Amino acid sequence: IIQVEYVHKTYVLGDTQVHALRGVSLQIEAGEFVAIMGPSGSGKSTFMNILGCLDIPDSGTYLLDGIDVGGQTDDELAEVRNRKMGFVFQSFNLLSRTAAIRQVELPMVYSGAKDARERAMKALERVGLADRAEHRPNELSGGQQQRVAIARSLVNDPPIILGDEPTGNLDTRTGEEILAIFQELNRAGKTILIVTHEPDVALHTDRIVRFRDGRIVSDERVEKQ
Amino acid sequence: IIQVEYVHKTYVLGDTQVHALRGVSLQIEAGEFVAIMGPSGSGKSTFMNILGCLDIPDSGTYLLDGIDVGGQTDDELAEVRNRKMGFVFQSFNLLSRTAAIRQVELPMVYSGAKDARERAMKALERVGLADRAEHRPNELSGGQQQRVAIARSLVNDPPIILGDEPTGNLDTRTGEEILAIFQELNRAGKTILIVTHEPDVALHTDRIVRFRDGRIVSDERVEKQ
Ligand SMILES: Nc1ncnc2c1ncn2[C@@H]1O[C@H](COP(=O)(O)OP(=O)(O)OP(=O)(O)O)[C@@H](O)[C@H]1O
Ligand SMILES: Nc1ncnc2c1ncn2[C@@H]1O[C@H](COP(=O)(O)OP(=O)(O)OP(=O)(O)O)[C@@H](O)[C@H]1O
Ligand SMILES: [Mg+2]
Ligand SMILES: [Mg+2]
Repeated sequence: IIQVEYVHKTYVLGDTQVHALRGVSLQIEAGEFVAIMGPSGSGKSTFMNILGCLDIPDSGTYLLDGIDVGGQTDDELAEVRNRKMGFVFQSFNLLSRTAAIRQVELPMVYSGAKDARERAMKALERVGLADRAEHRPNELSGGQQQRVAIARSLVNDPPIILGDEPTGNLDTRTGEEILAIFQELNRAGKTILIVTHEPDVALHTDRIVRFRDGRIVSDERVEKQ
Repeated sequence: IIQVEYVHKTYVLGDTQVHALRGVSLQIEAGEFVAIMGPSGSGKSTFMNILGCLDIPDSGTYLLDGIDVGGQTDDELAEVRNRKMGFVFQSFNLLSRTAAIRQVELPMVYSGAKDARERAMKALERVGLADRAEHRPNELSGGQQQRVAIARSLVNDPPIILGDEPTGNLDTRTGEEILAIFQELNRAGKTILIVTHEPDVALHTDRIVRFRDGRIVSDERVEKQ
């Protein structure tokens, strides 16, 4: 469902260049649960933004469900993204003046789904925030904002979910509750990729892909205990 | 150096009230290294904002180095804060259009310190970001932004450092490098409080204070292995 070959991404800043991705290839089958790990600055978020159709590589190919993402217009890209992907950003990317329930509801309003408000409330209940539905981001704790972002990524029932460090601001117990949601979605057939710095989160997935300095240095199945 | 007694903090939102702190008392001696833990939403950041003189409790007293913070004007509070505290925010709080070197330099410019640019560069080198000095926040990875915030909290050489989840966005190895900086500063006599969700970070401190639902539920010395 995701086929990436020889992707490069270089940021140009004044007269310096940062080679964030130096030729990355990866193939992910539908229904896999993959952890992406690696040091701070190794290219994980850059890679997730390309997978999530939020950015385009400088070279290489990316086939999403057989569609060549590089050949798409911006509108087509946005349409593919909204239909196929749920994305949890590392910095949450919530709308600052918007209540939690509305943040979660919006993707469904855009896709014309029915019962948007009811389904948004269910998603908030699922991440443990039913009693914070009317709070805006600055009236929520860091981990609560992160959970609003997770609820928002799930509501359109996308086949692929990308999470960039979705448990980074959560205590161990709350992090396990969120991980259990991802595991349940994966058992239901969804393809899930999460960037994580926590080895015990990665051990709950099927496969660990490690980045270092813009390259994939290892890609291994997780031995089930 | 920090003496908090029966502090309460309630957020009012429309017709609901959120009791973020329900009577918190804590005493910290100069030179201690304390970890603050607890579930998402339990009141840790609210407490850190009060300790960091960024917010005032609704009731209770807070003596910082013998000074009653409650009795201070806003200007006096800002002055005490700039002199005594280094603060690493959970959401970094970096200036969006400002290069990393400038972010770190600014606290010294305000306090009239000499060699601000040189000392800022040293602080960035210490957190491993010498080659990212000219990058703005949106040109840095999540963990790199966090490290800029850490470098900024250290430059004025404050006696007390408060970090709200300072390693949340860092991989294990980079997180250990940052923790080693805090340990070094503590051995040099600084008082350090860090909120963390990671048990192995907390085990590197001397004392673990646990929050739950706006109260401190345990406060224990760490057994040194
Ligand atoms: N400005 C605000 N208005 C209303 N409620 C707030 C506000 N800020 C925080 N809260 C609420 O107060 C409670 C405590 O928040 P706080 O940020 O202190 O938690 P925390 O322990 O730091 O959590 P986390 O580990 O997720 O960062 C939360 O339930 C949150 O929803
Ligand atoms: N817009 C940009 N302009 C210039 N450099 C950038 C930009 N965005 C990222 N970088 C650089 O590209 C490299 C990869 O960044 P990326 O965000 O992908 O890392 P990461 O693996 O997600 O790190 P972290 O774990 O800290 O979030 C970093 O060294 C960063 O400084
Ligand atoms: Mg990242
Ligand atoms: Mg917090």
